[in-house]
Amino acid sequence: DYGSGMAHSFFHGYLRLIIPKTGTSEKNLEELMKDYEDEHHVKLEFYKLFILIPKSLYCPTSLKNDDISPSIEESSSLRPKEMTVAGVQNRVYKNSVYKIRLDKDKKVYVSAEYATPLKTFKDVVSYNGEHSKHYKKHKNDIVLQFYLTLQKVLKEHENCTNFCELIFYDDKDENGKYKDVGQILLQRIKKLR
Amino acid sequence: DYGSGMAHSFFHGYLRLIIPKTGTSEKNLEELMKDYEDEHHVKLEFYKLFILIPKSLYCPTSLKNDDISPSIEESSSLRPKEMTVAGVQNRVYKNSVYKIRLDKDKKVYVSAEYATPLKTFKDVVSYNGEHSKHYKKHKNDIVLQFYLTLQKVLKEHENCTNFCELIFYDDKDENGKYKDVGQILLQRIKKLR
Ligand SMILES: Nc1nc(=O)c2ncn([C@@H]3O[C@@H]4COP(=O)(O)O[C@H]5[C@@H](O)[C@H](n6cnc7c(N)ncnc76)O[C@@H]5COP(=O)(O)O[C@@H]3[C@@H]4O)c2[nH]1
Repeated sequence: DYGSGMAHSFFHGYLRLIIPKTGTSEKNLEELMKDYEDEHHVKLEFYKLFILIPKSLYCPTSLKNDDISPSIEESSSLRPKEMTVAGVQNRVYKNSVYKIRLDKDKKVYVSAEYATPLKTFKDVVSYNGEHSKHYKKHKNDIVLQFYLTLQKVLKEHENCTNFCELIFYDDKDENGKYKDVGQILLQRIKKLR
Repeated sequence: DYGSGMAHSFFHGYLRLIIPKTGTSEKNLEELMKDYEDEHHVKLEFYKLFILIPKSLYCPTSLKNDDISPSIEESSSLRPKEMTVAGVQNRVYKNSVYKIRLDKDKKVYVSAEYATPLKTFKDVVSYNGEHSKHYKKHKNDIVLQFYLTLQKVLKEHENCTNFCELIFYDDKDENGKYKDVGQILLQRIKKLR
């Protein structure tokens, strides 16, 4: 099943490489987050990577979008991590940080990104004429399977599950307008506190 | 089918982003290769990315391995390319160059890597107990489907097909020993000349 295949490859090809200690001299995600706080004199809300899983599969280029999510600003990224993988020397893994404005004085800093396999999947579907009737019908199952499998796999890895927060959400409101991602993140942050 | 799904996502999520001109200020693969030649005063054998697709799915960390492929040395990489994708600000894509020693004086420079999805797929299979019997049986079909689909998709994209060279090969000899990847690459280079 395609959704669970994407979840396994996202975990084994990415999350498992960046979150836990890997035994190399490279720092893990939590260490890079603590370094970020020291260097930029800010406090990250949690030592977690927030992964956005929008039901519509629409993953824009950035979380920053003045029309949809006016409270979100791009911040500088965590320091990149380099690892040689499958013949790619010093492949670079870099995670982004965003600022979410609560009111005119208070800001919340979080490390967040969309689940990239969903963006790629949507690109594949829109290119492949002959599959798309099949995919359009099963799109909702595929995203749901992606989310459930990733949740299950993360739970099986104690060294990862506490550092990754999956947000599976309906990204369109009843009028078909995209919801504010800043609010989606803030709702989850309130729950985690 | 899993093999063709991996091929589509490898093309739409990676090859299509790095090979053709993207309309941003970022250089495409051919331009980065020409810059590399100027900066390092060497000549790349072809303006192509060689993608290794080993039948056994075994994709070691680097092509360099003194026991298996004594003729291969790591060279410096092409200049990295940055693109903001699905919320990851300035995600980095970097391609590697290897030196293959022909005889004591002559060297051949090529940009090459293993097909990353196969490495990830092998990691998924070795982790997932309950699937492995199924995958072990179908492993050969999956790699073959990956290769055939990627070949087909590349042919459909004129702006990519001339800059990417797929090498699908049996990586073990009749005694089960891994073959020299330097020889595999040189055989293909001789054919392309
Ligand atoms: N050689 C190579 N260099 C790259 O920079 C690269 N980027 C992607 N790919 C391969 O293309 C395909 C599509 O990528 P996608 O981004 O949708 O999924 C990726 C993505 O969701 C996540 N991931 C991997 N590297 C990163 C990264 N640096 N930043 C964010 N996400 C990443 O984990 C998935 C699996 O990655 P790989 O298993 O390494 O192979 C991928 C995949 O087969 C690459 N292959």
